[in-house]
Amino acid sequence: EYILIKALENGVTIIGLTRGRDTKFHHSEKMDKGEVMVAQFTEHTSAMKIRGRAQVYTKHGVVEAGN
Amino acid sequence: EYILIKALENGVTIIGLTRGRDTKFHHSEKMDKGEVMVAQFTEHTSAMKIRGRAQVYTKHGVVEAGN
Amino acid sequence: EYILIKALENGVTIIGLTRGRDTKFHHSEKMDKGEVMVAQFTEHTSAMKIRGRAQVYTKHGVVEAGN
Amino acid sequence: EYILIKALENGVTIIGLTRGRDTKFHHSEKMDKGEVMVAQFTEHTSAMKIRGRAQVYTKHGVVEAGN
Amino acid sequence: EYILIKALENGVTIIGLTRGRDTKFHHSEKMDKGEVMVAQFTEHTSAMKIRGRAQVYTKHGVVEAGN
Amino acid sequence: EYILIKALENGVTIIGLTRGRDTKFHHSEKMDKGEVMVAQFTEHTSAMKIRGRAQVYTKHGVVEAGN
Amino acid sequence: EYILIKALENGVTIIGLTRGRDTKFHHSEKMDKGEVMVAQFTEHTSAMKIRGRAQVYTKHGVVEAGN
Amino acid sequence: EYILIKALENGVTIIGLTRGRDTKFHHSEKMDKGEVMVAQFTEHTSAMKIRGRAQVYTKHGVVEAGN
Amino acid sequence: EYILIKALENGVTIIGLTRGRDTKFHHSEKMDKGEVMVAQFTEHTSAMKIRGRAQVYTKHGVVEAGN
Amino acid sequence: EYILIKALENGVTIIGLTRGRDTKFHHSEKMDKGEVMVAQFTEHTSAMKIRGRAQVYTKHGVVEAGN
Amino acid sequence: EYILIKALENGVTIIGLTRGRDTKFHHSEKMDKGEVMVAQFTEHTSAMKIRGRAQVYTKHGVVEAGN
Ligand SMILES: N[C@@H](Cc1c[nH]c2ccccc12)C(=O)O
Ligand SMILES: N[C@@H](Cc1c[nH]c2ccccc12)C(=O)O
Ligand SMILES: N[C@@H](Cc1c[nH]c2ccccc12)C(=O)O
Ligand SMILES: N[C@@H](Cc1c[nH]c2ccccc12)C(=O)O
Ligand SMILES: N[C@@H](Cc1c[nH]c2ccccc12)C(=O)O
Ligand SMILES: N[C@@H](Cc1c[nH]c2ccccc12)C(=O)O
Ligand SMILES: N[C@@H](Cc1c[nH]c2ccccc12)C(=O)O
Ligand SMILES: N[C@@H](Cc1c[nH]c2ccccc12)C(=O)O
Ligand SMILES: N[C@@H](Cc1c[nH]c2ccccc12)C(=O)O
Ligand SMILES: N[C@@H](Cc1c[nH]c2ccccc12)C(=O)O
Ligand SMILES: N[C@@H](Cc1c[nH]c2ccccc12)C(=O)O
Repeated sequence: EYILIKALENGVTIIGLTRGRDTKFHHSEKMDKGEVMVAQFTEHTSAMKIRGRAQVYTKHGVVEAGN
Repeated sequence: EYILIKALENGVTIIGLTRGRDTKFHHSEKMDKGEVMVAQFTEHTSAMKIRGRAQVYTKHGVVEAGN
Repeated sequence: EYILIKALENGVTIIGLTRGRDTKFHHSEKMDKGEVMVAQFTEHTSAMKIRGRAQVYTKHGVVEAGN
Repeated sequence: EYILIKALENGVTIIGLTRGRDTKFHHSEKMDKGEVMVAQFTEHTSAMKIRGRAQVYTKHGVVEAGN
Repeated sequence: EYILIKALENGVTIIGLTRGRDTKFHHSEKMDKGEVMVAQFTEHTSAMKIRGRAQVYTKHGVVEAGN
Repeated sequence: EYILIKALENGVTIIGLTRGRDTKFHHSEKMDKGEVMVAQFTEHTSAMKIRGRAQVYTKHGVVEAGN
Repeated sequence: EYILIKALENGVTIIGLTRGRDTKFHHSEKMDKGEVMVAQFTEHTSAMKIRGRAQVYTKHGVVEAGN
Repeated sequence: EYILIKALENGVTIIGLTRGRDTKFHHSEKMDKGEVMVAQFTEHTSAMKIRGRAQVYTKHGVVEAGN
Repeated sequence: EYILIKALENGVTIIGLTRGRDTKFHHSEKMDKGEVMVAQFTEHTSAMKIRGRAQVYTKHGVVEAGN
Repeated sequence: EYILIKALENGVTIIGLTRGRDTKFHHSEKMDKGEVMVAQFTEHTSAMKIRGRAQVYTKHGVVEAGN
Repeated sequence: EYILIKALENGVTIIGLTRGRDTKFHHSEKMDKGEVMVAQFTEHTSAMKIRGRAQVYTKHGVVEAGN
């Protein structure tokens, strides 16, 4: 399973939350306007958080973040 | 399996309930307006509870929470 | 497999019934109006019962409980 | 695999029949009007019987019981 | 795999035939009008026979028995 | 995998042919008009033969036997 | 995987060809007009040949043999 | 996986090519007009060649050979 | 997974390329006009090359080679 | 799972991010205008980042990067 | 998983990139106009690059390379 994020402005971040008993931020990837990120759920990432203006594409459709 | 939550106001929380014999809250993630969270069911999370005004996208469609 | 419940009034409960030879209530989660719960079938939960006015989303469609 | 039952009157029962060489009733869950039950087939339940006025949702569609 | 039977009259029977080298009747479940039965194929049941007026729902559609 | 047969007259037979190097008839189930049979392919049955006027429902559609 | 053959005349035959290094006829089932045969591919049957006027139903649609 | 061939003339052949490092013809099945053959890919057959006028049904649709 | 090639002229070739660290031609099958070939990807074949005028049917649709 | 990138200008880069506890760039593939890249998620690549003007094709549809 | 490339001019190349920690070109297959190549992702190939004018067919649709 993977999702796709397209940054609509500079400074968008996609944050990976740890899998397991604890839930922490293990990585925060900065994105500039127009950049596209395609990210899987993994052994270390069981949740993701998107901050800033971006389009988030998942199997549940396209959602606009940041508004 | 993952679901997607888009916060429509500040202070939305997505709560992870423990898998197993007991059912407790193991994590509560605060979300600001416009933030998007994509969260899997995991070895530690077998149920989720969403509080506050938000859109909840799952394989069963889109449901508005908080109203 | 998971189902989604949206409480349409305060005091809605989603009850987990035990998997195995016996069938008992192992957990009852109270929900306030507007709250959304997404719950899986698990090693400990092989049936769920919903009381109160709520919308129940499953792969078999949307059913209104409490009326 | 799970099915969903919505009770349309008080006193609806959903009966679990035992898996294995013998076929007996191992549990009978009483339901009040409006209550919704979502029940899986399990290691102990290989057939279910529904008595009383209810809607039964399965992968084969929606069937009205009790009439 | 499961099928669903809705009895349209009293005295409908759903018969389980044994899996294996021999084919015998291992169980016959009587149904009253309006009752609904949902039954799986199992380790002990590899064929079913329905007698009396009933609707039989399977993945191949809905068939009326007894006429 | 299972198929469904609805007998349209008395004396319809559904015959199970043995799986393996040899092909013999291991069981022949007599059906009266209106009776419905739902039968799986199994460890012992790798082919079936239907004689008499009947409707045969399979994943390839509905076929009328006996005419 | 199974296919279905409906004989449109007497003397239709469905022939099973052996699986393995050699390809021989291991069984030939005679069918009378109107009879229906439903046959799987198996450990011993990796090809089938149909002779005579018949309808052959497979996942690739319905084909008329014998003309 | 299986394909279906319907011979449109006498002398149609379906040839099995060997699986493995070498590619040879291991069997050539002659078909008369109207005969239907249903053949799987197997441990010994990883390619097939059809010569003569025939209809070839596969998951990619129906193709006419021989013209 | 298999593909289907129909030769539209004499001298069409379907070439099997070796699976593994090296990529070589391990077999080249000549086809005459009208002949149909159905070929799998295998332990020894991880790519195929088609030369000459032919129709190539794959899960991605039908493509004409040679023009 | 794979995605497809078509570079719409020179200097487009597709970056592979490492799978595991750390998230680093392990490879950055430069693409010239018109070049097409098809890339899988792998044991070493659990996220990809696309910079520059390009079309990104995934199971979630086509997204334009770089604007 | 496989993709299909049809060369629209001479000198089209499909390049296989190595699977694993390193990303190198392990094979570059030259194609003449009209030739069709069908290539899998494999143990040694986790990405492909296409240079020159060609049609690239994947599960994400048809994309024209080289323009
Ligand atoms: N550490 C948690 C992260 C998580 C996943 N889904 C969640 C839903 C709610 C709260 C936390 C989570 C887990 O792996 O289970
Ligand atoms: N601890 C419970 C949590 C749960 C999942 N689904 C439920 C439905 C109802 C009540 C509790 C639950 C379990 O893993 O089974
Ligand atoms: N303890 C039962 C619970 C149950 C599941 N499905 C049912 C249907 C009917 C009655 C009880 C049940 C079991 O695991 O099997
Ligand atoms: N004990 C039976 C229950 C059953 C399942 N499906 C049936 C159909 C008919 C009669 C009985 C049954 C079994 O596990 O097989
Ligand atoms: N004992 C038989 C029952 C059966 C299943 N499908 C059949 C079809 C025809 C006749 C008998 C059967 C078996 O398990 O195989
Ligand atoms: N004994 C045979 C029965 C059979 C199955 N499919 C067939 C098709 C043709 C002839 C015989 C058969 C087998 O298991 O393979
Ligand atoms: N003995 C052959 C039979 C066969 C299956 N498919 C074929 C296609 C062509 C020729 C023969 C065959 C095998 O198992 O492989
Ligand atoms: N012996 C070859 C046969 C083959 C299958 N697909 C092919 C495609 C092209 C050439 C040969 C083949 C193999 O098993 O791999
Ligand atoms: N030997 C290569 C063949 C191959 C498959 N797909 C490719 C794509 C490009 C270049 C070569 C290939 C391999 O098995 O991986
Ligand atoms: N190293 C991370 C890379 C990653 C994948 N998905 C992500 C989402 C957000 C942040 C980082 C990631 C991992 O394998 O899990
Ligand atoms: N060696 C890399 C090749 C690769 C696959 N997908 C990629 C995406 C981006 C960069 C490199 C790659 C790997 O197997 O993972």
